[in-house]
Amino acid sequence: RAQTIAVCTRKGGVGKTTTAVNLAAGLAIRNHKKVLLVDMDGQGHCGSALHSELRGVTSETVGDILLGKRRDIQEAALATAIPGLWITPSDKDLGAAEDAMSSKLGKELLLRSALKVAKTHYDYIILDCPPNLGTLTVNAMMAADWALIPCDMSILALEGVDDIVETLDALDDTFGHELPVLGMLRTRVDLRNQKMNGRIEDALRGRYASMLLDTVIPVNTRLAQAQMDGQPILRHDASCTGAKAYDALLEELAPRLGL
Amino acid sequence: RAQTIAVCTRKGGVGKTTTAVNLAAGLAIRNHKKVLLVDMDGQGHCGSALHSELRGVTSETVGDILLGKRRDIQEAALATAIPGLWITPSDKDLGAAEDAMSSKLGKELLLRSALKVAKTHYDYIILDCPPNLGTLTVNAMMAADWALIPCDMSILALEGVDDIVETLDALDDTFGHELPVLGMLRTRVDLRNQKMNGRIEDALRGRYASMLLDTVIPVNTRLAQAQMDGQPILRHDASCTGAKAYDALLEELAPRLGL
Ligand SMILES: Nc1ncnc2c1ncn2[C@@H]1O[C@H](COP(=O)(O)OP(=O)(O)OP(=O)(O)O)[C@@H](O)[C@H]1O
Ligand SMILES: Nc1ncnc2c1ncn2[C@@H]1O[C@H](COP(=O)(O)OP(=O)(O)OP(=O)(O)O)[C@@H](O)[C@H]1O
Ligand SMILES: [Mg+2]
Ligand SMILES: [Mg+2]
Repeated sequence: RAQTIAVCTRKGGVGKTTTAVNLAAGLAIRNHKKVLLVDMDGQGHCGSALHSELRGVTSETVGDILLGKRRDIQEAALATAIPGLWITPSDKDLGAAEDAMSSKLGKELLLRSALKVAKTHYDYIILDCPPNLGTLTVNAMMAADWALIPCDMSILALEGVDDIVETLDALDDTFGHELPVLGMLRTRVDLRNQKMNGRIEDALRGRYASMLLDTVIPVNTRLAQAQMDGQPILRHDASCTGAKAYDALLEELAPRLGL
Repeated sequence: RAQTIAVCTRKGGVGKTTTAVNLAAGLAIRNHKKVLLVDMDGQGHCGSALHSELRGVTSETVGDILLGKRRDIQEAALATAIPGLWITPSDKDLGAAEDAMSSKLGKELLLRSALKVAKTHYDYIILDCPPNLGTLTVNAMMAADWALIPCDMSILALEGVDDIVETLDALDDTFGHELPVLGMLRTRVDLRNQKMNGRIEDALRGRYASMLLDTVIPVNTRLAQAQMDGQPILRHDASCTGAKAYDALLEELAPRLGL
């Protein structure tokens, strides 16, 4: 049965998509796993970040599935040129779908129900979340076995981490859904900013010591270039510091993910 | 009558808040204007970015005002230690307020109505928007005279610009609200990434040549440090490259803003 990981934090632009895409690709390429990447963000950036790898077409999107009568995410899944990696892209209408979801019975559980069958087919399901605490993020968290929380070295990103942790607690209180944190991942770390990095790391350790991952993703423009070329970093430049860091992330997560 | 500027783009983390805060502070400090900074994002980051400067208390937040019977944003305005700069902070409940707004008559115009009186008191009103195209962003755009659109040097940020421009067109079609673009502002520019910068700039020029501002905000960690210390960059370090860039932005915008 698949392990499902929600890549989530409230703050914008801290590397949710970059992490979700490269984690999913790494599991397929390095660990030869069968992986589904689900884009839960109306920006559609998982599809953009993998645009050169997409194969085939689908008439369904994530929004269609979530609102549909018999929901199976497989109907929106596209193969990629990467063996073992499938993707269900979102589209710009996912925002409208999110509004429509708000009046549905059990609105927080629509994705979980849509993933039921897929969880018997894949080894890992990676959920890329939008930069907010709305219905799509809550659906991802309710459908997940783990939360992976990126944080860059800024006070505003730290506040976003506090916000998503607060939501985790709320889902536990409200639904009894205990979503463990797979880890908090420091991203976009510029090693020259020692003072600022130190202050943010101290704060993260102070509040979330047991969750803070050792792996750090450094600033490496190759990661953004790979997205422009529509490839995961392992296909774009497997030897750059960004690729090595995402490899190191997989190795650090291996025990917990049963790799 | 105030000029109202919505700082907006769909992409997360490209400097909406950093630009809104430092533009507002610059207008007050450099140009001695009376400025109101309105936080339209439930992350509450305008308040965080100015936490050392806030003075006084208010029992109302932006969400309370937008849902209230007689809406006047002034009831949520706080003075700051910066002469000429006031702020209406958001809070984490703004998300709930956004949901409640969706069922109101003329939901897109609630902020415009709440700013009516304020527009007779201030010279400039700056609206910091969340990273999405939801009701709060639409309210900001419907209340504004200008849209200022930040974009960093990445393909995903470029897609976010296309998304917000599409929304501008939709507001024109639907409401006849023609919101001119004050400019598109390149942010977080790392001058070492010449190739990547060139590709994104060519794309911006290709589509939005007339709107692209000459001023470029370079990567400067002082801007993030200033936020950690709760001050605008002009109060934190007026001589750093980030401060000089935001000064240059004001000078470039001066003719259009009547400065
Ligand atoms: N380690 C890194 N080094 C350099 N650039 C990076 C790094 N991580 C991410 N980026 C770039 O920073 C930008 C933001 O990253 P990304 O889009 O993954 O964040 P996000 O949290 O998904 O944003 P959003 O909140 O908009 O969904 C992207 O253009 C991405 O290519
Ligand atoms: N030119 C810059 N140089 C260095 N850091 C910057 C620069 N501009 C912004 N930052 C930092 O980058 C992060 C993202 O910026 P900011 O929060 O202003 O973006 P945003 O678009 O408002 O994000 P969100 O989508 O979450 O609202 C912040 O921590 C900020 O301090
Ligand atoms: Mg993203
Ligand atoms: Mg912001």
